[in-house]
Amino acid sequence: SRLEESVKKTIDENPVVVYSKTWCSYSSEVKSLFKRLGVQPLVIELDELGPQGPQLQKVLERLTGQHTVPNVFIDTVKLYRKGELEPLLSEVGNK
Amino acid sequence: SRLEESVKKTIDENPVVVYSKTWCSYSSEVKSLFKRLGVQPLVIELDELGPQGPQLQKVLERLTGQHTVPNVFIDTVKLYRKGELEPLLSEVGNK
Ligand SMILES: N[C@@H](CCC(=O)N[C@@H](CS)C(=O)NCC(=O)O)C(=O)O
Ligand SMILES: N[C@@H](CCC(=O)N[C@@H](CS)C(=O)NCC(=O)O)C(=O)O
Ligand code: FES
Repeated sequence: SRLEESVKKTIDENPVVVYSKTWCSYSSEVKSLFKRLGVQPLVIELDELGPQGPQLQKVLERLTGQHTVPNVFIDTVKLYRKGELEPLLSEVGNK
Repeated sequence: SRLEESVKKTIDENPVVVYSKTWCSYSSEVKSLFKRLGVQPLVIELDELGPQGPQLQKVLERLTGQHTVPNVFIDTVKLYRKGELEPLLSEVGNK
């Protein structure tokens, strides 16, 4: 479907993607974690997309088996090529 | 209002009350915490009440200043009279 293709494109083009909801505390924690680690994810707030939000959530479930938020995609190869993987791993290792 | 009176009555008649949402992980954590502590709260799932859910959430905000879930009410005097306060406090102290 068109929506499925756009999700794959989003994940493909961005090293870190977080599908989130603005009022969800688990989602907030993941977003602050990345901020603390100096990583700038692409954040997609599913509750701010009107009727497309639930549709996106269904597409994510088809693609990943996960129907919950936060839904996090990390492209470690991309991060490595940007030189951002090692800093991320060492900081995570320090936590 | 009638809804406000019914909330006050609920809190008055039950030593522990949790206003919750079924799909919210913070709410789930609070419910499991009480379960681990051997306390049986009255749980009200705001997302299972149709249009009354958001209305209740507004009443709770009027009464407590808190508009988020989980919204937890503990009547320590009632728990003490039931002999449930000391076990609760000692178990919390052990965590
Ligand atoms: N253990 C999972 C919990 C995920 C979860 O239950 N998320 C909730 C929100 S906190 C959810 O997506 N519920 C269904 C929904 O909001 O559509 C995690 O850490 O990601
Ligand atoms: N720090 C607060 C966070 C409360 C919070 O932000 N709750 C969220 C859900 S996790 C909420 O109620 N958002 C607005 C809503 O769902 O109506 C707590 O621990 O209770
Ligand atoms: S933690 Fe409450 S909605 Fe996610």
